[in-house]
Amino acid sequence: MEILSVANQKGGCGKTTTAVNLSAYLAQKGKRTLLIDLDPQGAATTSLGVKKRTLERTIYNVMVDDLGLADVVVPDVAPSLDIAPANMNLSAAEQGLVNQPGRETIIKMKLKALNGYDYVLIDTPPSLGILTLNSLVACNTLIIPVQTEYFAMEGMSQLLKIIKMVEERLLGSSIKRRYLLTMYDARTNLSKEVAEQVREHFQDQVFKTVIPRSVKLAEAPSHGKPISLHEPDSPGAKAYEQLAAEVMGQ
Amino acid sequence: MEILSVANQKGGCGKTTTAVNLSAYLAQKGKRTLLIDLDPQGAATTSLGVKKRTLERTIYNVMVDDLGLADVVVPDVAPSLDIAPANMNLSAAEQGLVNQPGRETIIKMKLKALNGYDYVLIDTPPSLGILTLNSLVACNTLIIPVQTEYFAMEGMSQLLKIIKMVEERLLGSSIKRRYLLTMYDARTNLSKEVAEQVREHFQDQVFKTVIPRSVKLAEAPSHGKPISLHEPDSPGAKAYEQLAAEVMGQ
Ligand SMILES: Nc1ncnc2c1ncn2[C@@H]1O[C@H](COP(=O)(O)OP(=O)(O)OP(=O)(O)O)[C@@H](O)[C@H]1O
Ligand SMILES: Nc1ncnc2c1ncn2[C@@H]1O[C@H](COP(=O)(O)OP(=O)(O)OP(=O)(O)O)[C@@H](O)[C@H]1O
Ligand SMILES: [Mg+2]
Ligand SMILES: [Mg+2]
Repeated sequence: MEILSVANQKGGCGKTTTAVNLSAYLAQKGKRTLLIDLDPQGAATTSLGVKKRTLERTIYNVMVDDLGLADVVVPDVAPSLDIAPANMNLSAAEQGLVNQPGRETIIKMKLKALNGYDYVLIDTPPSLGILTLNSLVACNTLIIPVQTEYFAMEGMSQLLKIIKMVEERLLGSSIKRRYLLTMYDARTNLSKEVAEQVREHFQDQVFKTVIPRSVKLAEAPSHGKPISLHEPDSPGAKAYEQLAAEVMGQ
Repeated sequence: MEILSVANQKGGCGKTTTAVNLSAYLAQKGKRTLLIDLDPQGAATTSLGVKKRTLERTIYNVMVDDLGLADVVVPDVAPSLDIAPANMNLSAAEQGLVNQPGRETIIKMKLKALNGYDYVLIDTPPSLGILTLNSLVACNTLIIPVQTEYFAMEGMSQLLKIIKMVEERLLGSSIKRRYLLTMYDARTNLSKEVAEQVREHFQDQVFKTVIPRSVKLAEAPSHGKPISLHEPDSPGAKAYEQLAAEVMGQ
């Protein structure tokens, strides 16, 4: 079971858009896929058409009430794609878990009890708190979306510090990292310069696939669908499909 | 002294771009302005050309070591514009203050001791923790940037809940709210639809000024300058100049 976390504390850099659409294309290619929404904002949950008000149980109950992941899964939000949804209750988890030992390993432990999936993806909030830490501890691959704008490299050193701490103190092994250039605007020098900087710095840890800026990607959530079902011929769709192929190829 | 906080827990919706450029234009119009960077990511600090590694004292020392705001100010980052800068140390403040009574009122109290400014702006992180709470308690006006994309209205209810709690439990009075439509892309229906939704919902609490998507605004931080000094004739610059006039007119 491949576990891919999507994390970067920089706001609005494409975490949710990547978690949702990469999941959808892995599923479309026949891989049984689970998306875990670990963000109290629940944008991934909404993007896949799940009505939060109807949810009796969410990932909050896994984190705090010791339910299993299978107990909260909403199946078939897209072909072969299930979701473990989040709503605002989850923000209480960050507070409630503050002094519990092993609070960063809850998701990792719950995943051990999970069967029947080829891929699990985890969407995270723009912060480096307990929820993101859970995703770092649980994953075999960490996907770091990097918006091709000025602050891309800025926040990176903080994220890399936290990853190093998790590797040394919680895992005793290193996390495989993959950087994904997002919201690339080919008409601007800024995008090109940032992309070059990222590739120069992180070399073959950077996905070949680059996600272009495409308004269809921003519209799809309002239809409750991944781009694969909303506008499969758009440049954004083709890029995420290509990303899924690249992920499966590795 | 007018105190304007810029807050919205949604990542990447234009808080820093607004805090930096609105400050710069208020200052350019002759108002002595202080920008307080209350985000450990310190994007506002970097956007104004301040080299964080050279900082001996930052807003962290105000929050945790009881320094005054005047003790950490970096003067004249632009004409008539000073900044109280932030760096990564500030992330320790959210932890360190967790059990201190009155931890949400620190900035408000420190502002009482501050003289010599017409406007104070406060930039905040994409979260609803102690730093953002300090900005809500301290301000006379709360500016809420709203990116004209699908999740604009989604995260709003959580923010409004927190504002209501602050008004009822910490202030005993209401916070004046102003919504600012940001990253507006006139070529897309999505932007138009979201803008209409926001205006319909919040009516005359929405600024008339709308900030267009403009790559110059994304480039300016890499030059360490506000847009007023980087590209004053660009559409993004004119919009923030107009916003400053609208703020001063109110
Ligand atoms: N390639 C793209 N082209 C156009 N719009 C995009 C693209 N990727 C993401 N967006 C839009 O940009 C906004 C931010 O993206 P997204 O929500 O995926 O970022 P995020 O990192 O999850 O944000 P947060 O930090 O708030 O969780 C959303 O409105 C999204 O629809
Ligand atoms: N009107 C605009 N046109 C083009 N790019 C913009 C515009 N406003 C902001 N940006 C860019 O979009 C990105 C996000 O904006 P910004 O950093 O101001 O958001 P934020 O809400 O402060 O993010 P965070 O939640 O991470 O603090 C930045 O790279 C910024 O330069
Ligand atoms: Mg997200
Ligand atoms: Mg910011």
